Formats: sequence, structure tokens, C-alpha cells
Amino acid sequence: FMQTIAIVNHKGGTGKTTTTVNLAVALAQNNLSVIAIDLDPQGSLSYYLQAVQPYTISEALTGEVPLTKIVVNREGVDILPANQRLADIELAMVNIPQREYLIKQLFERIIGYDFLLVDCSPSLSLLTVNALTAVKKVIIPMQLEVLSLQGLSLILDTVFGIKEQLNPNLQILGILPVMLDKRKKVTSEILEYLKTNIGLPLFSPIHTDVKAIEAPSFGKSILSYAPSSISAQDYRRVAQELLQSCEYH
Amino acid sequence: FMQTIAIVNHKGGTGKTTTTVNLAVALAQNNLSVIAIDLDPQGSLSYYLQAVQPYTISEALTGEVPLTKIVVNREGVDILPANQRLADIELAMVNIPQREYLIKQLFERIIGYDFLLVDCSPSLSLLTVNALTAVKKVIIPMQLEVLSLQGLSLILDTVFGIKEQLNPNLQILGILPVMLDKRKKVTSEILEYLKTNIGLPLFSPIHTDVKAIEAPSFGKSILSYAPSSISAQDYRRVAQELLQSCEYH
Ligand SMILES: Nc1ncnc2c1ncn2[C@@H]1O[C@H](COP(=O)(O)OP(=O)(O)OP(=O)(O)O)[C@@H](O)[C@H]1O
Ligand SMILES: Nc1ncnc2c1ncn2[C@@H]1O[C@H](COP(=O)(O)OP(=O)(O)OP(=O)(O)O)[C@@H](O)[C@H]1O
Ligand SMILES: [Mg+2]
Ligand SMILES: [Mg+2]
Repeated sequence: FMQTIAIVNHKGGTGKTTTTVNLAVALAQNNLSVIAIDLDPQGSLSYYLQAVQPYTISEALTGEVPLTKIVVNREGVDILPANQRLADIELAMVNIPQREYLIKQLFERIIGYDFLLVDCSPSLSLLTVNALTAVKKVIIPMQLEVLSLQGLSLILDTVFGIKEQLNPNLQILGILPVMLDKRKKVTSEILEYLKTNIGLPLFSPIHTDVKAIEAPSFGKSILSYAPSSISAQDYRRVAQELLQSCEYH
Repeated sequence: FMQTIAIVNHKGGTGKTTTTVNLAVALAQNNLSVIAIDLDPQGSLSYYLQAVQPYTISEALTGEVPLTKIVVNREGVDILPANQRLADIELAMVNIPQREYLIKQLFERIIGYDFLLVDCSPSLSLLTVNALTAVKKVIIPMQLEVLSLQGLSLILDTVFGIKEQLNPNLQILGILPVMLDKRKKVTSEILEYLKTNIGLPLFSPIHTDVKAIEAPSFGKSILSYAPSSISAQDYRRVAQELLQSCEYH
């Protein structure tokens, strides 16, 4: 039974890609079978893991190339990469009947994994609607800063809208605080606000960590680049919380 | 003669909105007449400055409401706000003839300012194409981190593509390093890379500053919230560099 999780936030730069990479690897290190899907036409996850390939999710969507020829493996995680062709695909999707279900149909051809994670772009886009229609669960990584609050309320609107109209089973697993810097006082204010006003589950935070910024220049997850760093420990902890909330014990 | 500048980067969370607000106010504090245009359907600039209004740029584009009823003033800067209706407008634009010139046509109705700054969303979108077709100049705020490099090469592709096909006069004023933290070693590596491989002008950097994160919770620019903070000093310095490069002495 495959757990399907979208990593989403309409705010830019909230660690969506970094989280998809590191959570995927942390889960794989628990001996689980994991696929990470790059659904951002900017191909950030593919760039991070040096999985920029001639064949991408676009060729899978058009049916031109079978999945086995497209998927590559990085640190024990299978990757379905993306490149800018996905932007053209997204434009073409606008006129296709059942255009919100195209990614769901693709995911129905992906079997055998324990976990499927989808990295999404921040835009209010048809691809993100597709991702949220296709998966059962959502994680929202966000920074505990004022300008992040608006992105949060936007993604919550999007998620609830899709739950109502396209995917009634969609569930928010929780908010993942990222780039946490305990010394900033706005951090505790935003945390308080989230607990009292938003009331969604909160994962343990990922702290600001210069190692997390360096890891991509080696094409590595934080877990392989700096396994004893604070953000690596944080991601392992969050992976355990994720397994618990998906009832793996 | 109005200077028109787009603040762009396809990477999310690179301080585009923070820069548009703070640079606009810094310019206004030099006794210049400034308008800041929110061209992000997420309305982040409008949210920051508490300029969320019933009438927005969408009503200006449809011609339903005159500009004088839409524009509001914050800290000496005129603001043309946006809200999510801009996402619908963008979808509708797809089918309009000359769809890349709609913002240019709007800007031709905006006269009398010394500076017009446009805050753009990170997405590869028709609105951003419109912004780049409408303005003469571009500033690219970016973090000096590995995952920012891909966003940079994408925005450079976009800018050069538009220069070729839609707006031959488009000029990149420079890259603005933001959230600079000198202690991070990846910072100096990326700076070196930018100087040797990209060769675009570099503005003086904006340092990481907790005050810059707090300012939006008061709806204030950094210049009014914490005028002696490091990022306020940085933005004033960059405003001077901008005035020089636009030949104001
Ligand atoms: N724990 C961390 N500590 C410090 N920096 C981090 C951390 N996690 C991510 N970053 C940095 O923050 C920046 C944004 O991260 P990332 O690209 O993963 O965000 P994103 O939400 O996917 O962005 P986009 O909206 O553009 O898709 C990157 O430069 C990344 O290296
Ligand atoms: N100098 C700074 N020091 C510390 N934090 C900063 C600084 N400038 C901006 N930030 C913070 O970084 C985050 C991203 O900034 P901002 O929203 O301006 O980026 P953006 O590029 O407009 O994002 P988007 O791609 O979502 O439009 C915000 O929480 C902001 O408060
Ligand atoms: Mg990303
Ligand atoms: Mg912004």
C-alpha cells in the first residue's frame, strides 16, 4: 500500500525541495522503498540530485517513453525527474478533459513503493492542483516568518478547495517548520500563532544549518553529506514522526 | 522620464518583495516620486504594506476602475496592489491578441513618477513575461546559495529570450545579493562564481537581518521600522548605486 505525499507551499523558498530530498532519503534509510517525483517545471529536485536526464516526467505523461527508462536512483531513492518541458506540458494540459486528473492517472501506473513524495513549485498552478488531486497526504514546510503566513493561508485555501471539489480524502499531515532559528523572537510568536489559530499538527522543526546549504553543491542529501549535522538529525526525527503518523511502527 | 524596473527571479524566496518595498521607500526618501506595482497574484507586496484593497491592478487592466481609485500611498510610495483576481486575469490573458503587451499598455497610462518598480512572482508565467516586456531594466535579487544558481540561469534565459523577441532595450542593471551571511563559506564561493562566470554588475549586498524579518509584521519598510539596522543601511546604499546607474547624481 503506497503512501502518497505532496510537499507544498505557495510561498517561495520554504525548503520544499530540500525537504523532499532529505525526507525521501531518511525514509529509504529505514529500509523503505521510496520514489521522489519532481513536479516543478524548474526541475529543482532534479538539479539538486544531479538527475537531469533526457527523459523526464513529461515523456511519461505523453506516453512517449516507459517509466523504467526515465526513473533514476539516488541514495537509495528512485527519482522521476523534470525539466522545463513540463512548463509546455502544463500549458497543453489546460485544454485536456479531466485536466486535474492527469497526474493521478500517471501515479496509478506507479506501484511497488512504500512512499511516493511529490515536490511542487510554489505557483498557484494546474500542476499543483494535479498533485493535490493525486495524493492522499500533504506536508507544508514553512519558515516561521511573517511573510510566510500569507503563503500558508493560500495553500490551506488551495488544499481545502481541492478536498471539496476533487479529492475528498486529502489530508494535511502537518506543518513542518523549516530554517528555524531559535534566537529570532518572531519565531516563537509565529509558532504561538500557528498553535492557537491554525491548529494543524506540527512536525518537529528543521533548524537553520549551513550544512543544508552546502549539501546540494555535492549533489547529496544532508544525510549523506553531513549525517551528524543538526538538520540531518532533524530530518531523521521528522521521518520517524511521518512513519508514526502513517502508522508504520 | 520614468525609470521602469522589474524585480525578478524564478527562484522562490529570494527577497524580491522585500527588495521592492525597501528600495521603493529608499528612493522615495531621496525625494523621488515612486510607484511600486504588485504583479504577483499572491499579492505579497500588498500584504506586506497592508495595501489589500477592493480595487487592484486587475480592475485597472479590465478598465473597470480608474487608476486614481486604485493606487494607495505607503511611506511616500504609491502602491498599485494585487490580489488573487490577478490569477484569473492571467489565465484570461492567454487568449488575448498581443497578450505579452498588456502590462506595457497599462504602464503607458502611468505617468509622472521618477521610478516605477514591479514586484514579480517566481513562476515562469505570462505576467512575468509581460513585466519584462514592459520595463527597461531588471534587478535580480538572489541568495548566494547553490540552489539559487539554477533560478539565476533560468531568469537569465527568460530575460535574454524577451530581449530577443519582445523588448530589445531590456537591460539587466545587476544582481543584488540578499540575505548575505559572511560566515557561510558557500557565500564567497558563489560570489566568486558570479564574478568570473556570469559577469553581470553586482549591487552591494543586503545582509541577513532579523529586523528585516520583523518589519512586515508592522506593515513597515525596514527604513521606517529600524532605520539604523544593517539591512536598512544596505538598502540605502543600493538605492544610491541604483540612482548612479540610472544617472541621477
Ligand atoms: N535547514 C536549512 N538551513 C539553511 N538553509 C536551508 C535549509 N533548508 C533549505 N535551505 C536553503 O533555502 C533555500 C530554499 O530552499 P529550497 O530550494 O529547498 O526551497 P523551495 O521551497 O523548494 O523553493 P522554491 O519555492 O523555489 O521551489 C535553498 O538555498 C536551500 O539550500
Ligand atoms: N535581509 C533579510 N534578512 C533576513 N530575512 C530576510 C531578508 N530579506 C527578506 N527576508 C525574509 O525572507 C523571506 C522571503 O522574502 P520575500 O518574500 O521578500 O522573497 P520573495 O522572493 O518575494 O518570495 P516569493 O518568491 O515567494 O515571491 C521572507 O520571510 C523575508 O522576511
Ligand atoms: Mg523547490
Ligand atoms: Mg514575493
